[in-house]
Amino acid sequence: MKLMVVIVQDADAAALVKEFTQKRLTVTKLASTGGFLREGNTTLLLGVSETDLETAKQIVQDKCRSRTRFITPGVPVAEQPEPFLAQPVEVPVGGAVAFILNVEEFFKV
Amino acid sequence: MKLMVVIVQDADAAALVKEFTQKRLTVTKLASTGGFLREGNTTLLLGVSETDLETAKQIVQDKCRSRTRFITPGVPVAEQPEPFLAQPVEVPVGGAVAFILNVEEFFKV
Amino acid sequence: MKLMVVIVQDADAAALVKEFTQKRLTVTKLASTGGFLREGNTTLLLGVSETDLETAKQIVQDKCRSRTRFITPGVPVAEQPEPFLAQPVEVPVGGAVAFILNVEEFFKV
Ligand SMILES: Nc1ncnc2c1ncn2[C@@H]1O[C@@H]2COP(=O)(O)O[C@H]3[C@@H](O)[C@H](n4cnc5c(N)ncnc54)O[C@@H]3COP(=O)(O)O[C@H]2[C@H]1O
Ligand SMILES: Nc1ncnc2c1ncn2[C@@H]1O[C@@H]2COP(=O)(O)O[C@H]3[C@@H](O)[C@H](n4cnc5c(N)ncnc54)O[C@@H]3COP(=O)(O)O[C@H]2[C@H]1O
Ligand SMILES: Nc1ncnc2c1ncn2[C@@H]1O[C@@H]2COP(=O)(O)O[C@H]3[C@@H](O)[C@H](n4cnc5c(N)ncnc54)O[C@@H]3COP(=O)(O)O[C@H]2[C@H]1O
Repeated sequence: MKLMVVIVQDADAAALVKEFTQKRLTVTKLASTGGFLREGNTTLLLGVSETDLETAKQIVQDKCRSRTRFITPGVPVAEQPEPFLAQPVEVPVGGAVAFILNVEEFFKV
Repeated sequence: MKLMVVIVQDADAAALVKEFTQKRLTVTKLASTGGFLREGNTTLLLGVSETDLETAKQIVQDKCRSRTRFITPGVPVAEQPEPFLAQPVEVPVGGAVAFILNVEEFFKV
Repeated sequence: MKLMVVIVQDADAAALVKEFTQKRLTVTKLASTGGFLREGNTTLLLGVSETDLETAKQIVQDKCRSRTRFITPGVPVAEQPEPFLAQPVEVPVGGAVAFILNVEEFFKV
């Protein structure tokens, strides 16, 4: 049993959760915030058996995509001026970051 | 030291946290959402010593109980019609799902 | 690769995240609640390489500090009377509690 912790962009979260569900994987969703851009994003927790792990990784790679954000350095993202008024910096935001942890014990009640 | 990650139903969370506290266990609570039913639930994080692990597991088993939800397939839970107007599907929702992870290093400030 | 899960007081979270960012560490922030005092706090997730781990621990120790809360036993913190009207109990609240977990697999999309 592994615990996959995946941080994804909000724009991809619904499609990703829907695909997990259709493939009979169960997922728990937490609202999170990226420390750098200070934008809301989504942290997913999936307990997956070793047999389902490859499927789970594949779904993440299919459903999440990289995007580019333009920000004015020093200004919180929510207060960004129109891009042509500033010298925006391009920040690549990955589709997903995933950490796979070993589960020593697992139980359900 | 182990980190126990437990996902429980909101209906059981308060009694569970109260019991952990009375047994001198410390817990951190996060608001989460189940991916399938899209209902709010609770994710608890407990760092527990190996000596307290059995107690922690016992408390989860005592305080959390399975329930049945009736849902109309395809309709988000929040918009469910009255059960007798639809052909509801019975979805068992477990009392708790717990993942016990090994902690390599632990420190407090 | 390690996953550091750090629970800190809200009062220290902004300075801590800012310092991680300046040291080129990426962090994901979750809103959480302490089970005992039932006050909001912050849970941070940092995937860190083994080379950055010492730096990450150092930053937590520098930016987080212990405080004392005075509470009236049995009354939720939000409803605490003025201290001089009650017999408050001193509760030490640590600056941070950190769990370092081993990451078996890590990938980005
Ligand atoms: N200290 C820093 N200095 C300069 N640029 C920085 C930086 N931290 C992040 N960035 C850049 O900003 C993007 C958004 O980061 P943010 O922290 O808001 O949002 C992050 C964060 O919430 C999470 N994340 C990524 N790596 C992580 C890690 N190792 N640990 C915890 N969370 C991580 O995934 C989101 C997307 O990350 P991604 O790496 O694709 O994209 C990052 C990266 O391109
Ligand atoms: N391996 C795992 N990894 C991460 N989180 C986990 C997990 N197993 C359970 N959970 C969490 O616990 C809640 C209750 O799951 P349970 O399996 O008891 O009860 C489930 C199960 O009976 C059913 N279910 C879940 N996923 C399904 C799927 N893909 N297809 C069909 N039924 C599903 O619906 C109930 C509610 O599921 P929901 O996702 O709303 O809420 C789940 C989810 O938040
Ligand atoms: N092993 C662990 N696993 C998961 N999360 C952990 C943890 N140890 C600490 N935390 C998190 O860090 C916060 C501060 O804990 P600390 O031990 O410094 O400071 C604690 C401690 O001095 C005291 N305390 C906590 N649990 C207690 C209990 N069961 N009985 C008596 N005092 C307790 O009240 C303070 C605030 O606790 P609170 O639960 O509100 O908030 C806790 C909790 O959110």
